[in-house]
Amino acid sequence: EGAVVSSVAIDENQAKITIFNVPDKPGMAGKIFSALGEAGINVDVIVQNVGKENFADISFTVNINEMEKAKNIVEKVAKEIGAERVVADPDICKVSIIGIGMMNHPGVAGKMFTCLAKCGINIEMISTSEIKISCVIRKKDGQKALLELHKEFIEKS
Amino acid sequence: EGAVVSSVAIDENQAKITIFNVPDKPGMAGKIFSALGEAGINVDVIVQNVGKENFADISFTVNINEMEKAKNIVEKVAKEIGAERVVADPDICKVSIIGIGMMNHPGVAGKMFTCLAKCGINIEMISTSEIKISCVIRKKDGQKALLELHKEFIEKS
Ligand SMILES: C[C@@H](O)[C@H](N)C(=O)O
Ligand SMILES: C[C@@H](O)[C@H](N)C(=O)O
Repeated sequence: EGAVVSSVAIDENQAKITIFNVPDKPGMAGKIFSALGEAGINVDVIVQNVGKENFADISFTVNINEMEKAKNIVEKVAKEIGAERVVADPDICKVSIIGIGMMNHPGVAGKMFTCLAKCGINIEMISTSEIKISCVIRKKDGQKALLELHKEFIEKS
Repeated sequence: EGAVVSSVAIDENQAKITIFNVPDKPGMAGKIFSALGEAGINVDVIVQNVGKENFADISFTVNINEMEKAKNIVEKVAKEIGAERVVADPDICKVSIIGIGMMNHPGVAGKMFTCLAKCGINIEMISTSEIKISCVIRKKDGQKALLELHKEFIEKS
């Protein structure tokens, strides 16, 4: 399965913002991201997992230079929609493995996550598409993660 | 911004599985997805948002035909790692908008989420990459969502 991953990448210029306990009903995500869009803020990853007890958390990443602006916008919307609180965290990075048809190669995800675990790196967010698996981790772990993922997926194949 | 989205898609053959309250420490995601990989189960979306109080939920989707097999595997791992419980849900579908460089078109995500909200559709999971924004919603809402997203993004541009 090593052959299906064509590259590994890191983005060390991102910050994450989490809106905790967004009411889990239609229109909430729309309000948040329309407000960001109107302000011209480029959003990279958006992650939302299933809600619990009628609330869901929504996280997204932006360029670290836009973190304060994005946070201010989202705090306004959070008040309007009755979300609990907003936390901005610049101390992250995003590591990704990129390849074709990864969905058809079971084990690629497990291999990536195990590789990070072997470095003692905690995975904070996961987002995927057919061609990319991305993990948000602590910024300090980024270079180590990149090195080990490269060894695991690129050098071994 | 309508021009940046080249297609909209639906996948009505997926089920979602959520492992609730996974201990938020290195190695947990690795164990779960290695077990699925060893069983040859193809995983599509994987979503994990930031943890709270040392626990995080992990959700993923599989072909509906593999749901039971995947659920059984994950329940075993969940026991081993001390996760709280596993819930499998076949009553979903995944709708996506696909385009180039969507990150550089602020507002695309907000437009998609607002479009779904206007149909009264609740967004249950969100996962993104540069070329794709996917939402997991109730299966019954799928065709309506596809129609409206197509009107919004394809017919209007
Ligand atoms: C939480 C948020 O995604 C909500 N379910 C919505 O549809 O907007
Ligand atoms: C929750 C899970 O992702 C855990 N943080 C891990 O690194 O495996």
